[in-house]
Amino acid sequence: SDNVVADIMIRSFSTLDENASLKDAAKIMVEEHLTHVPILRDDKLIGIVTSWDLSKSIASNCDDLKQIMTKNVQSCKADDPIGEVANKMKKYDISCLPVITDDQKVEGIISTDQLSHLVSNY
Amino acid sequence: SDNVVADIMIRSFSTLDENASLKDAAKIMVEEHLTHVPILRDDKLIGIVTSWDLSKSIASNCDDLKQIMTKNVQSCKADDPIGEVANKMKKYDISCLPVITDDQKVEGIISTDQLSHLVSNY
Ligand SMILES: C[S@@+](CC[C@H](N)C(=O)[O-])C[C@H]1O[C@@H](n2cnc3c(N)ncnc32)[C@H](O)[C@@H]1O
Ligand SMILES: C[S@@+](CC[C@H](N)C(=O)[O-])C[C@H]1O[C@@H](n2cnc3c(N)ncnc32)[C@H](O)[C@@H]1O
Repeated sequence: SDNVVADIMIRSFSTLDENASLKDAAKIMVEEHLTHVPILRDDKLIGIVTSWDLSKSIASNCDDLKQIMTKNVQSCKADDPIGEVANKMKKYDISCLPVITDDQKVEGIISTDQLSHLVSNY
Repeated sequence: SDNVVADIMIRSFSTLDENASLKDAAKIMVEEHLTHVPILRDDKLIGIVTSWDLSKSIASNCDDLKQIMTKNVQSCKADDPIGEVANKMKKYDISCLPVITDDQKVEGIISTDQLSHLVSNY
């Protein structure tokens, strides 16, 4: 498909500052029906926390966001082809990529949910 | 696409009995990198718990699996066309459908992750 990320990425999403609590992350996920929340330091992407990470927190009784979040974040650019980001998510077994600008600011999110909508009939 | 669910569904997955604890659910998700776990009563599908539900548990300080799990489960059959299940997941904003037999037994799981792999180049 000739689509690029910008054609299907979500543009309204929530982020958290790195000093937020794990409970803040859980509340945002519940209130906004999200499963992936980018973590920022001075507006730049430094991590991601997902609902799967919250299962880590429950299983290990650890509630420190800085320990639970993933710091080595896979991301993509708005003009990346859809096929390429689908490959990346498959390769790393992840369901979501933050879309970042050249100075590490987050301008969108693309997940396997959006990609799967390309497969639906309507 | 002419694919049916059976072509791409996951056949090895974990389930939990309805009397399991929320912590059991969190542990299975962590150990097996899963985000969706079907809940069974006498081997029949009666609910589903996802990592998103765990964020509900943290945000609301409730750790009772029976209260946190979703009881009205959307599911599909192995011979359903892929386009149809993609529509269903989009309609209900869910990322996974258990694949069930005529007597409510779970024989597989299909998620937006599998559907998105159809979009990747290789
Ligand atoms: C391996 S995946 C498995 C579950 C599911 N596929 C998902 O993406 O949540 C879960 C782990 O991947 C991490 N993760 C999710 N999106 C990521 C991304 N864009 N870059 C790096 N890690 C990511 C999460 O922080 C979590 O620890
Ligand atoms: C509305 S979705 C939003 C997050 C994400 N899209 C997901 O599927 O986890 C989250 C809720 O959907 C429920 N859910 C997930 N799969 C389901 C299914 N096959 N049938 C019914 N509810 C389901 C979960 O129990 C959870 O309460």
